[in-house]
Amino acid sequence: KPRVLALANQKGGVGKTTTAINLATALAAVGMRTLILDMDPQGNASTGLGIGRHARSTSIYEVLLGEADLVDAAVPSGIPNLDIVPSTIDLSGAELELVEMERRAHRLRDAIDRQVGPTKKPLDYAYILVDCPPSLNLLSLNAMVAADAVLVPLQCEFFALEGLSLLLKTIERVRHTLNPGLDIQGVVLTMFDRRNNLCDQVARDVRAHLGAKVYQTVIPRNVRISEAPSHGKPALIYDYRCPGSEAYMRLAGELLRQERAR
Amino acid sequence: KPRVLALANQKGGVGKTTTAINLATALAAVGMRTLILDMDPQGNASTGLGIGRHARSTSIYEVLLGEADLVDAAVPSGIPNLDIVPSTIDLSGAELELVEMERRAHRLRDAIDRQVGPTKKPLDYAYILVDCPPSLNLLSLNAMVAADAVLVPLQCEFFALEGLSLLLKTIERVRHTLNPGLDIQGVVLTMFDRRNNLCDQVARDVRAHLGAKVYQTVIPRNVRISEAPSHGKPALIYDYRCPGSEAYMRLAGELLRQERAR
Ligand SMILES: Nc1ncnc2c1ncn2[C@@H]1O[C@H](COP(=O)(O)OP(=O)(O)OP(=O)(O)O)[C@@H](O)[C@H]1O
Ligand SMILES: Nc1ncnc2c1ncn2[C@@H]1O[C@H](COP(=O)(O)OP(=O)(O)OP(=O)(O)O)[C@@H](O)[C@H]1O
Ligand SMILES: [Mg+2]
Ligand SMILES: [Mg+2]
Repeated sequence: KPRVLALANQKGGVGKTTTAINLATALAAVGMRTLILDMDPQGNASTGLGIGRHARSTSIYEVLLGEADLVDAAVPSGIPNLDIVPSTIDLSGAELELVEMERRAHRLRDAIDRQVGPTKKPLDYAYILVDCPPSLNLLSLNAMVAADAVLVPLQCEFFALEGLSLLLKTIERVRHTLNPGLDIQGVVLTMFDRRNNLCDQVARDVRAHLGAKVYQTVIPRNVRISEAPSHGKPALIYDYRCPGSEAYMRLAGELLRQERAR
Repeated sequence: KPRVLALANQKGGVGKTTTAINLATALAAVGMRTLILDMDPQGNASTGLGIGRHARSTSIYEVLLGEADLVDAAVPSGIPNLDIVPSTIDLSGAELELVEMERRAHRLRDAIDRQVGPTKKPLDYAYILVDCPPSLNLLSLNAMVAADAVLVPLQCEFFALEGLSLLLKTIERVRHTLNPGLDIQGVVLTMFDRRNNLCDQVARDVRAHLGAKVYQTVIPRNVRISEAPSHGKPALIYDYRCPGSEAYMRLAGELLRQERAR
């Protein structure tokens, strides 16, 4: 059974999509079959992997409505061991549609569970990474209910730090009400700029509060990372030697060691 | 009657809050009475102006539910000519509550209109800036229905550019259905880094598509801007000589010239 990680943080622009794409690519590069679920109506994870509009005829939207199986909606990314269930703008209407549905917070969980069973094509993945939109809405809630743990990308900025306590409270609430097994996989510091003392301050603050939950690996601010999506490629493929790519490879290594120790 | 501008962009982390706070401060500095409406449940605009939890007993949430008048919910920012209607986390529940209500997309418009009339304390402001959350949900929709125009902060990055066409289509749809007078006030390029060729490329692309709608003033990436919120002050007060503050003063000048020419 795949380990499901939700990349969640209601603060916008902190590196959720960039971490989903590049961590998934790094896991795939070391032989772990990985699936990304793009739960953001913006569809940045799909675009960042070069999935054209024409290849998104079945998306996460149809899966949530129960009109398509997860396995059938997954498309190859062109990178060995990495598939993605893309998203389209239809997803932005899903919020209001899901509200009226049965088990509205469990739609994604049920879609994953439906794949386990004798009649179904199994979800043959070691990891499923769910890229969430920048809000704590029904889409992010579905991701947290379906997930084994939440991986929190955190930008080293004041506003991002302010939102962390709200996010942790929300995870706590989901654990008590909808998903008792939900854990925090870890917090990864992103867009770290050595020249900016605010980054050091925020990093120290977060480590003081969350200790070992904060990955040792810190993702540096690196322009090659922000250039890669315009070529429809992860940074690891666009420029595997750049500091950003190396950091995501290290993060994948740290995550896998963490998993072996579990 | 105040001119109402919605600071909107569903892409996260593009500088909506930073632009709302610093543009409002610059307008206030030249004598324009200005009111910020914090429509983001994260409450970053409120925190960035140093509004403590205790001063948020009446917030935009009560105003949207019709339980409080806009004028009574406005609190001083400590900066002459600048007030704010703060937000609290209660606002994150508003989405599901508003869905069931009458005129759910017009709640903010009606709250502003209620202030105009013989019995009411008038909304004595030249400008109202509405800081939107990173999504095209009912809160952002309320802001666009209440607004005379949308001011679009745009980060010079690929993912931010990808979201622009969706945002422009949404503005178009709101103009055709709910608010025929809705205009685009302009697009302001934010976090511009001269050393990063991607920024130049994105800026050229946007100016080619939108021409004069893109402000000449470009806001540079400037660490003093991201430090200011941790002191509860706008960059213009924290460090009025830094490149970021100077850029926001220039933007205010450009906006006021634009308004005089209207
Ligand atoms: N380490 C990095 N160095 C430089 N740029 C980065 C880095 N990580 C992300 N970026 C860029 O910063 C922007 C924000 O990142 P991203 O879109 O991944 O964040 P997000 O949290 O998914 O945003 P949203 O909240 O809108 O979903 C993007 O333009 C991305 O290319
Ligand atoms: N010109 C700038 N230079 C440096 N940092 C900036 C600049 N503008 C904004 N920032 C920082 O970038 C981060 C994102 O900006 P901000 O929070 O204003 O964006 P936003 O669009 O309001 O985000 P959200 O989508 O979460 O509401 C903040 O930490 C802010 O301090
Ligand atoms: Mg994203
Ligand atoms: Mg904001």
